[in-house]
Amino acid sequence: KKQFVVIGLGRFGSAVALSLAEENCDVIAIDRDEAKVKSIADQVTLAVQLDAMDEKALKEAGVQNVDVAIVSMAGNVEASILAVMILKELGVKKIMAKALNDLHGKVLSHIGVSDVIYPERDMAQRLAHNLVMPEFLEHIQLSPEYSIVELPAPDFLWGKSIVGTKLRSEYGISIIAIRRAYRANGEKKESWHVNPPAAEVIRKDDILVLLGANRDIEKLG
Amino acid sequence: KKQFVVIGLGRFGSAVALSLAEENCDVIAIDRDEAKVKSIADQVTLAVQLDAMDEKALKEAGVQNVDVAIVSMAGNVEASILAVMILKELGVKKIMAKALNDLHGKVLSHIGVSDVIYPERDMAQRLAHNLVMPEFLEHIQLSPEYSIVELPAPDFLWGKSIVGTKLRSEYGISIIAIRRAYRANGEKKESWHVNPPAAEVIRKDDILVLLGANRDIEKLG
Ligand SMILES: Nc1ncnc2c1ncn2[C@@H]1O[C@H](COP(=O)(O)OP(=O)(O)OP(=O)(O)O)[C@@H](O)[C@H]1O
Ligand SMILES: Nc1ncnc2c1ncn2[C@@H]1O[C@H](COP(=O)(O)OP(=O)(O)OP(=O)(O)O)[C@@H](O)[C@H]1O
Repeated sequence: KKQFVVIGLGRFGSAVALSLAEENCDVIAIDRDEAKVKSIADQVTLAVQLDAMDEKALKEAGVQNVDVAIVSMAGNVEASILAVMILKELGVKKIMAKALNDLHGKVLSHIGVSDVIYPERDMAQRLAHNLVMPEFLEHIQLSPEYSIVELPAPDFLWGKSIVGTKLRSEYGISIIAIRRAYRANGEKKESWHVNPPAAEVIRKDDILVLLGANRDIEKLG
Repeated sequence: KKQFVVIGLGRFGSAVALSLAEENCDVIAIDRDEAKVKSIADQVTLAVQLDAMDEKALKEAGVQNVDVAIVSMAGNVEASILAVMILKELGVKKIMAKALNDLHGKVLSHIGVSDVIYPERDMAQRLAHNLVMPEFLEHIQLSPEYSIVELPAPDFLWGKSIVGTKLRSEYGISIIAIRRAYRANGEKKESWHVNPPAAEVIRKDDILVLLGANRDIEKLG
């Protein structure tokens, strides 16, 4: 069973602690604010009020035994940096930390943080991406060059077989799944047809799940 | 060309404004804090210092003409709610807003926000998910039942053709892409082989990009 410590119970830190606890992990939750420690206490393994710059207190809380530490005190740069240093000295192998900005993030990387996290910025970029390409119901960046998008089947593809669409031969785009609505017991349901055969015929109201290079996907949008 | 207004230039709001501007959209950026307005002014179409509860000032800034408004003042519940009401009255069709917590989010939904956003909580859940399933380099929830994961090819698959792995016939899992490292001009590079043919042979160090039902994916992890 994996053990985690979350230091800093702001919006991000407390959400991480709670999500990990919900997945049945052991979570030590730490903050210097008593109210925050109390409000999470019965949802995590151990909730401790202490100052993260206090090496002795951190050791007594047992943080040296965790697999992963998440430091989430972006608003207190000094404390976040010192807490990371202490965790390193106590031998914690994997440390992730939320950064206030790029400069803070660079310092954190330099002192041994394996994953520097920018939650607001990352979510903002995903939102902006989805807003700019609204023809797609969903847009997932699989890598810098490849994306997965979901798109209601355009009318010119209805009645065509997958191979007949030439999406792959002409655009290099694969239909990796088709979401198709159907009725069962008077209820509207949806089934996923994953990796459909080349002969599968596309119907009106199908939602196509596509994988392709970004520039090819954009030609479809 | 799509037009947006972002009200509230905290970490999330400013990141949204900048990401949209980078995608060449028209962005009006609004905040009551002069320093924040100034620091973004030359990166957006228009940056205005005003109080978002001032209907007259919002109208003068031209917000009634935008396609989408993003309200990002989670720390100021009253201002976020009043700003949404004003935007609705000015006829803005799509309003998204960042919420401080569930209760704030419910109120925002009731007054007409189409998308209530919880950036820190959403990123925290994705992080927790990735931490709990560390065998996967990447885990994307495509739908409640299907996921895409990336996994270094396990040794028992090296040298097998894709059809020979029986991943599809036995687990219903499709290999939708293979990430393969290669050398070019002395540099380490990576190429994506998307929708590889059934006869493609898996090599040591390949990273497999898989699509399947969650419970089947978990059997592999
Ligand atoms: N020295 C410290 N020791 C322990 N906890 C601290 C220390 N300094 C700050 N904290 C706690 O860290 C938490 C998060 O702090 P802060 O709000 O600065 O970070 P944030 O990353 O901006 O938060 P959010 O996740 O809400 O955006 C707060 O609950 C605060 O009490
Ligand atoms: N009435 C208002 N009119 C205009 N701007 C405002 C108003 N009230 C707050 N703001 C601005 O909204 C911005 C974000 O505010 P706040 O920090 O409360 O939100 P947040 O959602 O917690 O931010 P973050 O995205 O950094 O987590 C601040 O820059 C603040 O100046």
